[in-house]
Amino acid sequence: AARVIAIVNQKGGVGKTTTAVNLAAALAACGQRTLVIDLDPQGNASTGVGIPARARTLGIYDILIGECAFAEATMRTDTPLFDIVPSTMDLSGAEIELVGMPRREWRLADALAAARAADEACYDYILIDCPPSLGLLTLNALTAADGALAPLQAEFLALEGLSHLKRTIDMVAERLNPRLKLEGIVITMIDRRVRLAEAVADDVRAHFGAIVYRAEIPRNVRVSEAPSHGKPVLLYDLNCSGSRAYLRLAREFLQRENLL
Amino acid sequence: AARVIAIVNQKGGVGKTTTAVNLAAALAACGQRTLVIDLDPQGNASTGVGIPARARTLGIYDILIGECAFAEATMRTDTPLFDIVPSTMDLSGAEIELVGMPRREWRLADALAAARAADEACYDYILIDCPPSLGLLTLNALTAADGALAPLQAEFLALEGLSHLKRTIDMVAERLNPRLKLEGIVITMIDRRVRLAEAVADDVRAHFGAIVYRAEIPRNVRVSEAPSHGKPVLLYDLNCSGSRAYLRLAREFLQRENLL
Ligand SMILES: Nc1ncnc2c1ncn2[C@@H]1O[C@H](COP(=O)(O)OP(=O)(O)OP(=O)(O)O)[C@@H](O)[C@H]1O
Ligand SMILES: Nc1ncnc2c1ncn2[C@@H]1O[C@H](COP(=O)(O)OP(=O)(O)OP(=O)(O)O)[C@@H](O)[C@H]1O
Ligand SMILES: [Mg+2]
Ligand SMILES: [Mg+2]
Repeated sequence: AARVIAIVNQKGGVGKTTTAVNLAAALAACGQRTLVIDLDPQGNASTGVGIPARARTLGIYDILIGECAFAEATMRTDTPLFDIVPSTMDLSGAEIELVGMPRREWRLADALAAARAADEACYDYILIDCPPSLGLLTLNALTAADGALAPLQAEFLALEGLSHLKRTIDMVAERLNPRLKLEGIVITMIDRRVRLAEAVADDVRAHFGAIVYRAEIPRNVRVSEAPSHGKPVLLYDLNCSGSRAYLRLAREFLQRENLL
Repeated sequence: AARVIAIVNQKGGVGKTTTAVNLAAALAACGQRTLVIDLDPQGNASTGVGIPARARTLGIYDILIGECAFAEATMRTDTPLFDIVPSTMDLSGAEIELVGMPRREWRLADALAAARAADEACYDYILIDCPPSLGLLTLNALTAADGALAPLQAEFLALEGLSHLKRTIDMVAERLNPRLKLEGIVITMIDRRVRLAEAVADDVRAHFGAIVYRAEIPRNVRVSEAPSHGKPVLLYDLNCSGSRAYLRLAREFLQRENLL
């Protein structure tokens, strides 16, 4: 059965979407069948794989409110072995709508369980791109996930949010999902020439030890250009430093999986 | 009476907090009495002016749920004429708590009206730092505001969210707060040597015209270092390109105010 990983950090703009899309593409390049669930109302992951808003009829919102099954909302991307459940505009009202629903934190977990029972979600990995908050959408992702992966920008303000994130993950593990743990931290957009970035990266490694991936993602303009072409950076420019970094991350991720 | 401006953009990491704190400091340097309301559960604005989490007893959460008045939660910062209502940890549960409360979108507007009536909010400008979402906290800011100011990172994915933000502002103006409009867009973290950034900036100016401030904020590492010293960049390094840009922005903001 698929391993479900929530790509999560309530701090905005730290590289959650970029990591979900490009780690998924790199895992697919390594032969792993990968699904990304775009749980962010902004729909950046769906745009990043080349699915314009007008082509998204069913999405994760329809699955959360019980109107359709996983298989119906799943779409292929240009990358073989890499599928996506897109985000639609309806999702921006979902946080308020979910509050009054039964099993409101479990809606995604229940839908995934139903998909597995119907033998629909036959993936090796499912990555969930979360919005920049710790509201009901992110709680649904954490309740459905086997593990959490936190992209972290090498900036002072981003460091501050990490302890808040860790506490939230521990709370979800205690009350909703006992198998959940913070499995990995990925340092993103790092420019090693900047003293502050070096200091933050060293600080994180000192605090969180082996959880922090050795692979770091450098700041690389090709990575930020790729979404405007609707492609993961591996398809846009395989030789750039961003692509090589995400391939390194995928290999390290798979090494850890064999050890788990 | 104070003009209330919501610093808003659901896209994460675009410079909302940095703009709220540094525009406030620059307005204070120009002699304007300025209050920042930290409406983000992350509390980055409170950190950015040097108020550690343990020093925040009362905050905006207590005001929203009606447990204290504005004056009780307002704190001085190191910058003369610049005060702040901090964010506390309780705020992260507020979005869900607010859903069931009466006048849930009006809680901030009502509290500000009460403060004005009691002659407590005697500021020239009140800037509200919003979280990266369009949930109930941001809706409270938009309902209480006279105008909205959107920081925009010169990145492709950030451009995508702008039309969604504009629609939300128009919806709030129609249903909750007729005086609200998108008054300004500030291009942030721009490196004019990067072709994509140039293209995005030109695109935004073509679409949104005179709303876009002429003053642009360059990417400048001193800006991202300042919060780790608990200071606005004007206090941390007055001569850096970031400080000069925020002073230009404040002057242009005040020029527009005289014209409004
Ligand atoms: N390694 C990188 N090099 C250069 N730019 C990057 C890199 N990673 C991400 N970016 C750019 O930085 C911005 C923020 O990244 P991204 O949107 O993935 O973050 P996020 O955490 O998903 O944001 P949000 O909190 O809004 O969901 C985007 O414009 C993206 O293209
Ligand atoms: N002009 C600049 N030059 C360099 N770094 C900057 C600049 N403006 C902001 N930053 C840094 O970029 C990061 C994002 O900025 P900031 O936290 O202000 O954005 P935000 O929109 O408030 O984020 P969130 O969506 O999480 O609330 C921070 O680490 C900040 O220090
Ligand atoms: Mg994202
Ligand atoms: Mg912020």
